[in-house]
Amino acid sequence: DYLVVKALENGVTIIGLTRGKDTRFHHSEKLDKGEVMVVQFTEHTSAMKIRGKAILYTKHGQVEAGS
Amino acid sequence: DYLVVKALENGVTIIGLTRGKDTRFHHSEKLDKGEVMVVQFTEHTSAMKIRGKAILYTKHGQVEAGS
Amino acid sequence: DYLVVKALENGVTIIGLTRGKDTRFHHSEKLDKGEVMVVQFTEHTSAMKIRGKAILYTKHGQVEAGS
Amino acid sequence: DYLVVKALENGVTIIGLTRGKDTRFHHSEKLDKGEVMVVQFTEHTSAMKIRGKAILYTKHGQVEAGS
Amino acid sequence: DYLVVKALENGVTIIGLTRGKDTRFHHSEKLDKGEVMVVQFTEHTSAMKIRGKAILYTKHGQVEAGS
Amino acid sequence: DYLVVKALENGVTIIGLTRGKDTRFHHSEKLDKGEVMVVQFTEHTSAMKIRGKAILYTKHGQVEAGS
Amino acid sequence: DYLVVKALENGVTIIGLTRGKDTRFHHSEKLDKGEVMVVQFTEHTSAMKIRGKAILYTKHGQVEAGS
Amino acid sequence: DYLVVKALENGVTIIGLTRGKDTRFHHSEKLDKGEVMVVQFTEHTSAMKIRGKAILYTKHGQVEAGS
Amino acid sequence: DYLVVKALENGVTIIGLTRGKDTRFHHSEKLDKGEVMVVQFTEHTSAMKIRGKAILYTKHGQVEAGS
Amino acid sequence: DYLVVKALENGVTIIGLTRGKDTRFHHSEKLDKGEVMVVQFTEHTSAMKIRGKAILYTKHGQVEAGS
Amino acid sequence: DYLVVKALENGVTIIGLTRGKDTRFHHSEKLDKGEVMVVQFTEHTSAMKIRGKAILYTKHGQVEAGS
Ligand SMILES: N[C@@H](Cc1c[nH]c2ccccc12)C(=O)O
Ligand SMILES: N[C@@H](Cc1c[nH]c2ccccc12)C(=O)O
Ligand SMILES: N[C@@H](Cc1c[nH]c2ccccc12)C(=O)O
Ligand SMILES: N[C@@H](Cc1c[nH]c2ccccc12)C(=O)O
Ligand SMILES: N[C@@H](Cc1c[nH]c2ccccc12)C(=O)O
Ligand SMILES: N[C@@H](Cc1c[nH]c2ccccc12)C(=O)O
Ligand SMILES: N[C@@H](Cc1c[nH]c2ccccc12)C(=O)O
Ligand SMILES: N[C@@H](Cc1c[nH]c2ccccc12)C(=O)O
Ligand SMILES: N[C@@H](Cc1c[nH]c2ccccc12)C(=O)O
Ligand SMILES: N[C@@H](Cc1c[nH]c2ccccc12)C(=O)O
Ligand SMILES: N[C@@H](Cc1c[nH]c2ccccc12)C(=O)O
Repeated sequence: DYLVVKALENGVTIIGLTRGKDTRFHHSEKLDKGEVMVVQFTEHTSAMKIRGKAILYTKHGQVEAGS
Repeated sequence: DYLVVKALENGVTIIGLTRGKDTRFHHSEKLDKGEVMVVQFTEHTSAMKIRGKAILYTKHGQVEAGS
Repeated sequence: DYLVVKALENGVTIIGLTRGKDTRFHHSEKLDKGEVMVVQFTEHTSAMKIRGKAILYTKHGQVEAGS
Repeated sequence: DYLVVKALENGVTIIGLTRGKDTRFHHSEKLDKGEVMVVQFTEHTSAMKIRGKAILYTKHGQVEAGS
Repeated sequence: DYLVVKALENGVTIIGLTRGKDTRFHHSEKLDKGEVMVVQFTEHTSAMKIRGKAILYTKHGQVEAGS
Repeated sequence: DYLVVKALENGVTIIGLTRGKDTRFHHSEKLDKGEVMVVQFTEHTSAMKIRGKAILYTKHGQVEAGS
Repeated sequence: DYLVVKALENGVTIIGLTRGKDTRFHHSEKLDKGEVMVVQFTEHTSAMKIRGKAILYTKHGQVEAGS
Repeated sequence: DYLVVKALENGVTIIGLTRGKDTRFHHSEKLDKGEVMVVQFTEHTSAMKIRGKAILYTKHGQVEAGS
Repeated sequence: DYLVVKALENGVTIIGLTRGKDTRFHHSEKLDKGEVMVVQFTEHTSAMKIRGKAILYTKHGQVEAGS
Repeated sequence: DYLVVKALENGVTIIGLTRGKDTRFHHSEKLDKGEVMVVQFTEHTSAMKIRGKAILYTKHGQVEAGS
Repeated sequence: DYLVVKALENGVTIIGLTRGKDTRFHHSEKLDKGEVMVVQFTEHTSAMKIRGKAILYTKHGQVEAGS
């Protein structure tokens, strides 16, 4: 399972939260306008947070972030 | 399996409840308006509670929270 | 497999019943109006009971509780 | 696999029958009007019996009990 | 895999036949009009026989018994 | 995988043929008009033969036997 | 996986061919008009041959044999 | 996975090619007009060749051979 | 997974390329016009090359080779 | 699971990010206009970043990068 | 999982990139106009690059390369 995030402005961030008892940020990837990120859930990532104007393409349809 | 939560106002919270004999809150993630969270069920999380105005994108369709 | 429960009034309860030979209540989660709960079946929960006015989003469609 | 049962009157009962060589009632859960039960087949339950006016939401569609 | 049987008259019976080299009746459950039974195939049951007026909800559609 | 057989006349038979190197009849179940049988393929049954007027509900659609 | 064969005339035969290095006939089942056979692929049968007027109900649709 | 071959003329052949490093013919089955063959891929057969006028019913649709 | 190749002219070839570190031709099967080949991917074949006028029936639809 | 990336201009890059505790770039593949890349998620790649004008063909539909 | 590549001109190349920590070209297959290649992802190939005018038939639809 993966999802696709397209940045609609500069400075969009995709944050990976840790899997396990503890929930904290382990990585934050910055995207410039137009850049696209394709990300999986993994052994280390069981939740993600997206900040800034972006479109998410997920199995439950498209979601607009930042508005 | 994951679900997507988009905050429609500041102060939306996504609470993870523990898996196992005992059911208690193990993490609460605050979202500002427009922020989007993508979360899985995991070894530690078998239930979630969403407070505040938000839209959930789930395998059973979209659900409006907070109204 | 998970299902989604949205409370349409205060005081909605989602009760987890124990898996195994014995069937009893192991947890009851109270929801205020507008709050949404997303719950899985687990090693400890093989049945659930929902009391009060709520909408359930399940794989067999939406079900109105409390009416 | 789970099914959903919504009670349309007081006193609806969902009975769990034992899995194995022997078939007998191991649990009977009473529902009041409007209450909803979501139940799985389990290691201990391989058949169920529903008495009283209720709607079942199953993978083979909706079934009205009690009429 | 389960199927649903709704009795349309009193005295409907659902008979479980044994799995294995030998085929014989191991259990017969009586249903009154309006009662609904939800039954699985199991380690002990590999065939079922339904007598009396009833509707079966199966993966191959609905089947009317008794007519 | 199961199939459903509904007898349209008395004396319909469902015959189970043995799985393995050898192919012979191991069981023959008689059905009266209106009776319904739901049967699986099993460790002992890898083929079936249906005689008499009946309707089969299978994954490849409905098949009329006996005509 | 199973397929269904309905005989449209007397003397229809369903032949099972052996699985393995060697391919030969291990069983031939005769069907009279209207009789229906439901057959699986098995540890011993990896090919079948149908002779005479019959209808096959397979996962790739219905096929008329004998014409 | 199986496919169905119906001969539209006498002398149609279905040839099984060996699985493994080496690719050679291990069996050739002759069909007369109207005869139908249902064949699997197996431990010994990883390719097939059909000669003569026939219709193949495969998961990718129907294919006419011989024209 | 298999695909079907139908030769539209004489001299069509289906070439199997080796699985593994090394990629070379291990078998080339010649088809005459109208002949049909049904081929799997296997332990020894992880790529195929088709030369000449033919139609391929694949899970991604039909593809015309040779034009 | 794989995705397809088609470069709409020269200098499009597909970057593979490492799987595991640490998230860094392990490979960056340059594409010229019209070149197409088909890429999997792997033991070493759990996220990808695409820069420049391109079209992504993913399981969640087509996504335009670079605009 | 496989994909199909049809060359629309001479000199189309399908390049296999290595699976693992290191990403480099391990094989490049040249196609002449009209030739069709059917290729899998494998233990040694986790990415592919296509150069020249061609059509790709993938699970995400058809993609034109080289334009
Ligand atoms: N560390 C948590 C992260 C998480 C996943 N889903 C969640 C839902 C709510 C809150 C936290 C989470 C876990 O692996 O379970
Ligand atoms: N600790 C519980 C949490 C839970 C999951 N589903 C539920 C339904 C109702 C009540 C509690 C729960 C469990 O893992 O089973
Ligand atoms: N303890 C029971 C709970 C249960 C599940 N499904 C049921 C249906 C009917 C009655 C009880 C149940 C069990 O695990 O089996
Ligand atoms: N004890 C039985 C219960 C049962 C399941 N399906 C049935 C169908 C008919 C009669 C009884 C049953 C069993 O596990 O097999
Ligand atoms: N004892 C038989 C019961 C059975 C299942 N399917 C059948 C079909 C025909 C006759 C008998 C059966 C078995 O397990 O195989
Ligand atoms: N004993 C045979 C029964 C059988 C299954 N499918 C068949 C098709 C044709 C003839 C016989 C059969 C077997 O298990 O394989
Ligand atoms: N003995 C052969 C039978 C067979 C299956 N599919 C075939 C296709 C062609 C010819 C023979 C066969 C085998 O198991 O492989
Ligand atoms: N012996 C070959 C047969 C084969 C299967 N698919 C092919 C495609 C092309 C050429 C040969 C083949 C193998 O098992 O791999
Ligand atoms: N030997 C290669 C063959 C191959 C499969 N898919 C490919 C794609 C491109 C180039 C070569 C290939 C392998 O098994 O991986
Ligand atoms: N190293 C990370 C890469 C990653 C995957 N998905 C992510 C989402 C957000 C941030 C980082 C990631 C991991 O394997 O988990
Ligand atoms: N060697 C890399 C190849 C690769 C696969 N997918 C990728 C995406 C981007 C960059 C490189 C790759 C790997 O197996 O993981």
